[in-house]
Amino acid sequence: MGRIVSVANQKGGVGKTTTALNLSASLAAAERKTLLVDLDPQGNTTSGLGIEKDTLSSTVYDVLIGSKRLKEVVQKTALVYLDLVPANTQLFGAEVELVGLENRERLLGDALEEVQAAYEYVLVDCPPSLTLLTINALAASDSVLIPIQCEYYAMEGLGQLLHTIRLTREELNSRLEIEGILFTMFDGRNNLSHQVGEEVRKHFPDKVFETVIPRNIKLSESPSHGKPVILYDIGCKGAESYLELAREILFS
Amino acid sequence: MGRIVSVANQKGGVGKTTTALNLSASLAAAERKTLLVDLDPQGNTTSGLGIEKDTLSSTVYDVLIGSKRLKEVVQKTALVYLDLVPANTQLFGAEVELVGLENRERLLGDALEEVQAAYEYVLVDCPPSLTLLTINALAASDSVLIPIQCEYYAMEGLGQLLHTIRLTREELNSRLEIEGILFTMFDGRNNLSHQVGEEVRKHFPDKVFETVIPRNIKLSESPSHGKPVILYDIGCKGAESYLELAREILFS
Ligand SMILES: Nc1ncnc2c1ncn2[C@@H]1O[C@H](COP(=O)(O)OP(=O)(O)OP(=O)(O)O)[C@@H](O)[C@H]1O
Ligand SMILES: Nc1ncnc2c1ncn2[C@@H]1O[C@H](COP(=O)(O)OP(=O)(O)OP(=O)(O)O)[C@@H](O)[C@H]1O
Ligand SMILES: [Mg+2]
Ligand SMILES: [Mg+2]
Repeated sequence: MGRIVSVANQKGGVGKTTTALNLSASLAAAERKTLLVDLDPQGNTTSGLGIEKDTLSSTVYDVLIGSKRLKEVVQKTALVYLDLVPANTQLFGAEVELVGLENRERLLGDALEEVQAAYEYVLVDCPPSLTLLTINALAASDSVLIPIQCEYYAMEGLGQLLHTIRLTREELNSRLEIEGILFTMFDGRNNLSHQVGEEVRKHFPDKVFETVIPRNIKLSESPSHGKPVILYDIGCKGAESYLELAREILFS
Repeated sequence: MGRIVSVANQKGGVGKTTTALNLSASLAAAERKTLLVDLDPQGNTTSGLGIEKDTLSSTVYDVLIGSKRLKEVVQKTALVYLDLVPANTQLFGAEVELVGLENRERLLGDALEEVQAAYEYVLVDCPPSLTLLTINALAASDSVLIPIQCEYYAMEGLGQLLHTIRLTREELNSRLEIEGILFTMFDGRNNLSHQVGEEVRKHFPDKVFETVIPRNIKLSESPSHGKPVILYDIGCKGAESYLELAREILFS
């Protein structure tokens, strides 16, 4: 059965989409069949893979409201071992629309059951919030990968996120663990990055990935070409670091 | 009557909090009585001003659910002309709790009525979403200031945000205009910043501020000292650019 990993952090702009997209592409490059689910109404993962999201006839929204099965909305990508469940702005309405449903926290989990066996990894890109969409992802997951920028505000939110993970484990999903905390946009020349890094490693000694993702311009350029960084510029530091992260997850 | 300006963009990490906090501090430095409202459950604006948010007995949450008047939760800051309405993680529950209320989009607007005359400017820091908290801010505002990073994903979301602003203007608040689009974390050395900048200026020629906020490490260090950047390092480029933005808003 495929391992379901949510990429989550309510702090905005910490590299959730960049991590979900490039880690799943790296796992696919290692020939692990991977499904990437875009659960953010912004649809950045979808457009980051070059898919014109406003022309899609069905997305993850249709799956959550029950009008489509997950298999029906899965899209192929440029990588043979990588499939995508796309999202677009239709998903903005989901938070309010789903709140009244009986099974509102398990909609994604139930939908994933029919495809999970066909993949080795399922990665879910979450929006910058702790509302129903993110709860659906956590309730469906085996683990949570937490990207964090080494900046002051990003550290502040970590406690709240871990609290929400604990609540979800108690009330909705007892198997939920932490896949790891990933430092993103790390700038070795600046003190703040090192200070925050040390602080987080001190509080969560065995949870922080060895791999650190450096700030690398190619990572922010690649989505405008609709490609994961390993297809945009395989030799750059951004691509190397996500391939290294994939190895760390596969072999540690 | 004080001018109410929402600082909003559903894209995460584009500099909403950094802008709301440092622009309001700069307006206060120009002796304009300013109220800063933290409407983000992350409470970054509150902690960025050095306030220990978990010890607060009442916050903006209590105002929205109607158990406190806004006057009762206003806090003084290190700047004489700057007051704060704080937030903390209690606000995470508000989205679901308020959805059922009659007047759910106008809760903030109604609460601000009793204090608006006492301030020249009211700035509202919004969360990275387009849900009820952000709608409350837009419904209460005279205008919206849109921080945007000059990166691919940040540009994608602009259309959706302008659509939401248009809807709010039609359904809830006919006076709502755009205060301006502000480029943040601008890095003149990289092509992407210039390309996105040109693209945005082309689409919205008269809406983009002359002032551009450069990437400046002091802006990300100052919140860890609980101070706006003009009190942390008045001579740095970050402080200069927000003082320039305040001048552009006051005198243009
Ligand atoms: N390591 C990196 N080096 C340089 N730029 C990066 C890096 N990682 C991400 N970025 C850029 O930083 C911005 C924020 O990253 P991203 O959109 O992945 O974060 P997010 O957490 O998904 O944001 P949101 O909270 O809006 O969903 C994007 O413009 C992205 O291209
Ligand atoms: N001009 C700048 N130069 C350098 N760092 C900056 C600048 N503006 C903001 N930052 C840093 O970038 C990060 C994101 O900024 P900020 O938290 O203000 O964005 P936001 O839009 O409020 O995020 P969220 O969507 O989570 O509310 C913060 O760590 C902040 O300190
Ligand atoms: Mg994202
Ligand atoms: Mg913020």
